[in-house]
Amino acid sequence: MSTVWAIANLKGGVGKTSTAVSLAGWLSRLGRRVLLVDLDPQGSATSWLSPPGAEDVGSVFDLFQPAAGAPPTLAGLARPTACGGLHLVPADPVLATLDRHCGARPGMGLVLHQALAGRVGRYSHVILDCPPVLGILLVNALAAADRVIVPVQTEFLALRGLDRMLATLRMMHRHRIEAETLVVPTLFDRRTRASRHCLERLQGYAVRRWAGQIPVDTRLREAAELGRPLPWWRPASRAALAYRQLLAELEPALVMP
Amino acid sequence: MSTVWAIANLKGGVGKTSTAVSLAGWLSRLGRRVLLVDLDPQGSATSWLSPPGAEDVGSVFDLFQPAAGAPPTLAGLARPTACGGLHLVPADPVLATLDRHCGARPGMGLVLHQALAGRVGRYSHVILDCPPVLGILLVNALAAADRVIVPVQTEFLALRGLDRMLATLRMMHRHRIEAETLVVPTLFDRRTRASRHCLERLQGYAVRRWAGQIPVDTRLREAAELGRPLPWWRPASRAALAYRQLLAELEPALVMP
Ligand SMILES: Nc1ncnc2c1ncn2[C@@H]1O[C@H](COP(=O)(O)OP(=O)(O)OP(=O)(O)O)[C@@H](O)[C@H]1O
Ligand SMILES: Nc1ncnc2c1ncn2[C@@H]1O[C@H](COP(=O)(O)OP(=O)(O)OP(=O)(O)O)[C@@H](O)[C@H]1O
Ligand SMILES: [Mg+2]
Ligand SMILES: [Mg+2]
Repeated sequence: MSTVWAIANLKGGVGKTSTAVSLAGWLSRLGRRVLLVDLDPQGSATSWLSPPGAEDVGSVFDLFQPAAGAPPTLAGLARPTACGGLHLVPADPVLATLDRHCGARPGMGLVLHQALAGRVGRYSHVILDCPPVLGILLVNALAAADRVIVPVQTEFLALRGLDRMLATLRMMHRHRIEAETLVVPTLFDRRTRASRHCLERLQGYAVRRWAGQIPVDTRLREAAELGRPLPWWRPASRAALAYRQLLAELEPALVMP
Repeated sequence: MSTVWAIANLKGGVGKTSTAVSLAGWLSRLGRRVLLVDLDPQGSATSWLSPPGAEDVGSVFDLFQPAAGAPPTLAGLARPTACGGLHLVPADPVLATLDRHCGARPGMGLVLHQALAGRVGRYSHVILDCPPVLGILLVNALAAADRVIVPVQTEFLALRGLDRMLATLRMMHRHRIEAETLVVPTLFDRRTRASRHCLERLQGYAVRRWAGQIPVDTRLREAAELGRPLPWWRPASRAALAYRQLLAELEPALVMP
């Protein structure tokens, strides 16, 4: 069975894509085969990792509205990236129409869960990058994931977003929230009061929180412009080292060089 | 007629809510009556401007699914805030269900446009804070707006978001994109190469761009935590002064003290 992680938060711009790409980057650098699935119609992970002008292939949309012929598989939709071991199922703007077309049809919340049943093409990990909206794609990701990683920007408005995210998880009957959910403080700037305040307030939430935090690091933006996960470009940068520590917490059995 | 501005971008976390609250803050400080409509189920503007524990009132959801009795009006849904002249139509998580319930029904794209026809309760300006997703709420906001203000974070991934936002505007037959759309560079950090690169690349887009930019300023986050628009709390801060300049461009007839 592949290990499936959903990277989700209803608040926009908190570092979901940066977290998904960075964790996938470390796993592939450490020799694992990783599948990154871009569930955001915005396609940030796809823009980050696809060479410009890459030909349009399928997206998970095909799993929901299969065309005639043999049903598509997730492994069949995967494309290699410039990093060995890291494959991507790209996003497509058409994903934005899924809620209108099939949001009300029964069973639509388990499409991804079924596609991930069994071994998906020998990937040790599947990482789901989620859009910042409560719709069919997020519901699918939360139903399919073994763990939910919730990046939370260390500032006031983002804490309100965490309240709603936890309420959504409870609504989805993820009773084992304690065991399955990990809050990851991101965009932490130790010089600002707002960041430090926020870290203190996170203590009060009834959910597991990673003891570290991802610092603000402009190298992440530069990595996106260069089309490489940060661990492949600047593995000793502040944010890359923080993501390595996060991975060590998520996968204690991994041997870290 | 009230002037209607939509603050929209499909990319998350680029400063839409910060821009909406700051422009509304300046207008109300300059003596105008302003209505801020929170169209984001996430409710960032509502969290920012409502006192904790404010009782739940209606949201624009009631315009789409009116309960029995007299149909609700936008002015009737408005609530005063701590700032004189600035009223808010709050958001509600139930807004996230609109696409599933009535996305496919004809005419659903013009509900807000109809609610804004004529004078809305003597407000000189109505500002629409949009969610980062292409759905019925964004479609309504773009159909109802006189101008569309597109905050764009000055970094690589956000430029891809701008491509999609402009494609969406064209899809909505807003032929007068040149006249009605204004790109506002946000989160500009003059010390980083990514920010400066981005500003140069924005020159190549076929859309009007504001000549200034909103600098990174942690006062904005602190203002959110204090529940005040930045112009009411620190009108001489870097970001507040930049938003004042933006307002002078949008409303040249306004007398700036
Ligand atoms: N640790 C960090 N240091 C500096 N910049 C960061 C960091 N993490 C993320 N960013 C930047 O913040 C912005 C938002 O990050 P990202 O796109 O990963 O968030 P997101 O939650 O996936 O957004 P969306 O809601 O649009 O999916 C990007 O410009 C990214 O480069
Ligand atoms: N000029 C700025 N300087 C510093 N921080 C800023 C600035 N503008 C926005 N921010 C911060 O960036 C984060 C995202 O801003 P904001 O919530 O306004 O974006 P948004 O586009 O409305 O996000 P969403 O997609 O979730 O609606 C917030 O934490 C906000 O405080
Ligand atoms: Mg993202
Ligand atoms: Mg917002």
